[in-house]
Amino acid sequence: ILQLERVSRIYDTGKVLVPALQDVDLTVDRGEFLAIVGPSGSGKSTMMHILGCLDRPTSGRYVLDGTPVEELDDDALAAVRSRSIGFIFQSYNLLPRTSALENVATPLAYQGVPRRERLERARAALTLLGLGDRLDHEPTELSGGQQQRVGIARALVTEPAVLLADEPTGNLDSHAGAEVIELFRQLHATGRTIVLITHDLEVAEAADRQVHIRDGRIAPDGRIAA
Amino acid sequence: ILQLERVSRIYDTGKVLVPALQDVDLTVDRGEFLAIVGPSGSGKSTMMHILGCLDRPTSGRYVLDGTPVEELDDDALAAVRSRSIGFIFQSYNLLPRTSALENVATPLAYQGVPRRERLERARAALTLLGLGDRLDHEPTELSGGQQQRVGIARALVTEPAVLLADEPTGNLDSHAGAEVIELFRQLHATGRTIVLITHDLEVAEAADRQVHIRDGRIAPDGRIAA
Ligand SMILES: Nc1ncnc2c1ncn2[C@@H]1O[C@H](COP(=O)(O)OP(=O)(O)OP(=O)(O)O)[C@@H](O)[C@H]1O
Ligand SMILES: Nc1ncnc2c1ncn2[C@@H]1O[C@H](COP(=O)(O)OP(=O)(O)OP(=O)(O)O)[C@@H](O)[C@H]1O
Ligand SMILES: [Mg+2]
Ligand SMILES: [Mg+2]
Repeated sequence: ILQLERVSRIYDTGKVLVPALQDVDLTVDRGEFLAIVGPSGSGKSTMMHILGCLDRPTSGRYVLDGTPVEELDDDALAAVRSRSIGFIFQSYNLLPRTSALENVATPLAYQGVPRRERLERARAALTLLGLGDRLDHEPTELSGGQQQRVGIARALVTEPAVLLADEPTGNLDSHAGAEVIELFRQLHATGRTIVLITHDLEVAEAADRQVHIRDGRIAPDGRIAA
Repeated sequence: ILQLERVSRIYDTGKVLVPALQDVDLTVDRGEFLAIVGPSGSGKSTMMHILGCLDRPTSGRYVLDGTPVEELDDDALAAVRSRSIGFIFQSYNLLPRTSALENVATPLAYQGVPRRERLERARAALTLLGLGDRLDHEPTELSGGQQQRVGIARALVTEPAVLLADEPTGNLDSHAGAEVIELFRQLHATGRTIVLITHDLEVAEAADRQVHIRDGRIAPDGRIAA
């Protein structure tokens, strides 16, 4: 259960102030599958980083599972993230010079899972994403879509209560993309909460509900087109 | 006029050999607009890097405008690239800690264009891509789709004889993506050659011809689906 209450986020580049989010109210219920759509630069990734406790609002409040996130210090935030949130980054954020297998096993290490089990679960997650023959490859030895799928496997391997997916299919062909959305559906069917940013309106159709964002604001009736 | 003759490319990771391209024959005529489609991992970016003189085949020949590229040393290759080829990378490859304006102006510096003119042309290219108010932003201060558009502007600013675009719309909403394809059409209308890798079948429709690749091989009748 995720709640943004009048959340604003202003970036200060030192030369100019950029209001990336303005007065955003958003409630995501437990077990909901929500899609966020909107033009490039409209604030989607900014919103996602706040939802994922990777960034804090400039004003307003983010309440996660009943707890105002502002009350948590950085260590407590990190604990929440590793325990309950799976984050698929728009630009993958894979560990360089680290194999696909080790990349996917890493979040399980933070959860204290023993080495043999986490390598086995990582292997299974990568196989599910069609990368069973790429376990040893490092990011520079993988295609763009393969790197994207490693990021997806890494987020799914912990079976998180909340999955935040920032444009997870942008570098995948339609077949691979459909397989990813099917995995999200299966995760959702177990009761988990999913927030998905996508530019692909077909992918957005998989969600229960769509929220439209433009220039940092959520459209009141959800009818602003991307 | 680009010709791949029985081109193969094998990657050696030290643990395993990956045959990314196998016996590829491809001819792109001057002024043609060709789309390359195929599953993730099928060899598209590998082919593009060879076409762009950023990589050499393991076997076979690449003939660019009548010249076998194997006869050119690295300096001559770099000269060909800066003079005639515009490359849009799947992962953008922007210069870090460098503004969008400076990123886009850089290829013009390699062509010896005076500073004031190259900043003006860079500004114009970025404005054409909707980034006129983001000129000073560095890559980490831009959204994913904005970074993608900076990469596009950088490839277009030199008005190259050959444009190689590796998945240029993956992080763009449909409106911004359509604007990019329109710019490609305009470039093509002036007689330039365009090779475009895309997972978006609508985007592929903009090309004159489509080539289908799967497991490093080109489909003989172009009918293997992505
Ligand atoms: N440096 C490397 N070492 C080993 N294997 C590599 C290397 N780079 C790429 N590969 C492999 O070669 C194959 C082709 O890669 P390529 O990047 O050309 O695919 P692609 O068609 O562009 O895929 P995508 O649509 O996902 O971008 C992939 O299976 C990939 O794992
Ligand atoms: N560190 C930063 N400093 C200044 N401005 C920033 C910074 N990061 C993002 N921005 C700006 O904030 C706005 C929102 O960015 P955000 O990444 O949330 O967009 P987005 O909706 O995810 O876009 P896309 O669909 O292209 O990924 C953009 O206009 C961007 O230029
Ligand atoms: Mg984004
Ligand atoms: Mg590729």
